[in-house]
Amino acid sequence: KGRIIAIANQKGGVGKTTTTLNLAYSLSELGKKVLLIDFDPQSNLTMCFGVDRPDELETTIYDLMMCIIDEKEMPDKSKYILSFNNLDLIPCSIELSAVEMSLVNVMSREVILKMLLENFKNDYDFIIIDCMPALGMLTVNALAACDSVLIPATAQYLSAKGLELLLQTIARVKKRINPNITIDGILVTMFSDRTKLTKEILNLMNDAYSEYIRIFESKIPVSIKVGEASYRYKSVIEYQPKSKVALAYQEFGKEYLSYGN
Amino acid sequence: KGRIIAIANQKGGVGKTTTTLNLAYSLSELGKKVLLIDFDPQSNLTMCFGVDRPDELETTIYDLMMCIIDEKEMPDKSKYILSFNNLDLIPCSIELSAVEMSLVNVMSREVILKMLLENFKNDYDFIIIDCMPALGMLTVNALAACDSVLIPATAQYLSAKGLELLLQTIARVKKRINPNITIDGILVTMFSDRTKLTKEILNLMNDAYSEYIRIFESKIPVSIKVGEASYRYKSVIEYQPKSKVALAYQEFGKEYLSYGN
Ligand SMILES: Nc1ncnc2c1ncn2[C@@H]1O[C@H](COP(=O)(O)OP(=O)(O)OP(=O)(O)O)[C@@H](O)[C@H]1O
Ligand SMILES: Nc1ncnc2c1ncn2[C@@H]1O[C@H](COP(=O)(O)OP(=O)(O)OP(=O)(O)O)[C@@H](O)[C@H]1O
Ligand SMILES: [Mg+2]
Ligand SMILES: [Mg+2]
Repeated sequence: KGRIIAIANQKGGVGKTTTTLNLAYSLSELGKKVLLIDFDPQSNLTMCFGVDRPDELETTIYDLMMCIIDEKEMPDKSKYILSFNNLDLIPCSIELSAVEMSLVNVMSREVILKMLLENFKNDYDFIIIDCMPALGMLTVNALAACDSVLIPATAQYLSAKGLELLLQTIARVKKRINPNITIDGILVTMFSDRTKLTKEILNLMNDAYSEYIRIFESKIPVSIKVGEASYRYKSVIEYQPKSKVALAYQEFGKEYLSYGN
Repeated sequence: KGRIIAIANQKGGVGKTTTTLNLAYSLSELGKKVLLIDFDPQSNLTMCFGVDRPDELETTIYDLMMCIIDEKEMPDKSKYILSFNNLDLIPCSIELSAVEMSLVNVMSREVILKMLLENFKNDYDFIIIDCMPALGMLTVNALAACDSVLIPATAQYLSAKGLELLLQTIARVKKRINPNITIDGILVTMFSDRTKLTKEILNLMNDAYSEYIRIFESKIPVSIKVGEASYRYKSVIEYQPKSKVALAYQEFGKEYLSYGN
């Protein structure tokens, strides 16, 4: 109960937000109670939940982080948790970028999110954190708070190269802050198996990492349905349940659970 | 001479690095002398120049920024400028993320890059800065230093939504730090005109912005050639000059110059 997963990769646009939403949806279809945390000031996950102007929300993850930092009482959960189709979300807004600066001089600054999430672990099977494309203090908070990291990555040269830096950061967090952190694995997204380059990059990734990091069997194919879904504030599983990409995310949900998660 | 362009968009993976490299290549084919600045600690542009391990470079933009901050003498240009096919590059490494913290208490912290680039303006027609997917102190430095901003964007819902925040940031920089900053325009990348969604998002963008921001005629099509090119450390114009995407970037270079840039 209350297993916390960080969806992390500092490379931009590799499907972190899309994977957060669809893995959550798939797990909830399989009977799990899931809380989503939008931990990116760009608030894409919050937008995908149908919030057109995240900056106009009264209470977001920023306010909750400040409550922990200033040792103030948290507002009532009903005041800020958004619910949609069996998924709960703690939304974000651009204010969260101010936290990175505020954290500079805060005691135990890397574990503020960890302390915050203690308040929710008993209410959910899974808490999934959508991270920003950076390895700064916010992402470190997510890595410090989580039980495990799930890494979406594309079969592109720049995405594959970026994995080294991410793994180094996770190793450092493991050493200094969160000894129990594990890596669930690498999920290949936006996969188009018809190209020779993709196969080549996949082989590179397998050679470099498969010995000590799982590379999930499920590969999420590239599909315009994903963009269409976010435009309609839906996960692609809801929007086009019979599509290849929806089925892939559902398969991935099952695969994820099959490893005893 | 010495016109400085910031390639900026806080959304991840919208083609900032790809556009930096290929616009530069196109301009150099048209006879312009171009200096590239890799201003993203993830150092993707530096990798595209063939540097397998940016962190092993002796001198990068990080060291130069620290020279300005500590008022030390800059090393000789030949020590750090990388050259490749008529393009010059000041490379980056992960160290640059340390600068964001160091800048917190530095006098005139938003104009450190501006001061640094004074040393190069006379040697080049264009200086093009590749920014990271964030609107923190590094990107603010790029916006403070540039004459104009070029915004790559995809015709996707999340990418289009993110433009508001970027434009607000540019407006704030214009008001407080760089009154002469202009926006060259929005370049639509990874464009696939066969989908209804793309047309819809393009119309949204046109309605929202075309009245006061140019949306370039040239649209960069999605193509696997781009990934193949970066894997071979080349711009796509070099790698596959006859491909649609290469021709589009060449067209874009001409279009860019046609507006008197
Ligand atoms: N399987 C897919 N097929 C096609 N498009 C996709 C797929 N997955 C995601 N996308 C689209 O690609 C873009 C990037 O995806 P997403 O925003 O989920 O990545 P991200 O890693 O969260 O990006 P950021 O680094 O900016 O947070 C979005 O416009 C999304 O709709
Ligand atoms: N026109 C295109 N067609 C297909 N793939 C492309 C195209 N342009 C860029 N790409 C690929 O998409 C990925 C993202 O592009 P790129 O790295 O240039 O974006 P970015 O905005 O610089 O990302 P980041 O926010 O991480 O800095 C890369 O793997 C790149 O090779
Ligand atoms: Mg995201
Ligand atoms: Mg980039």
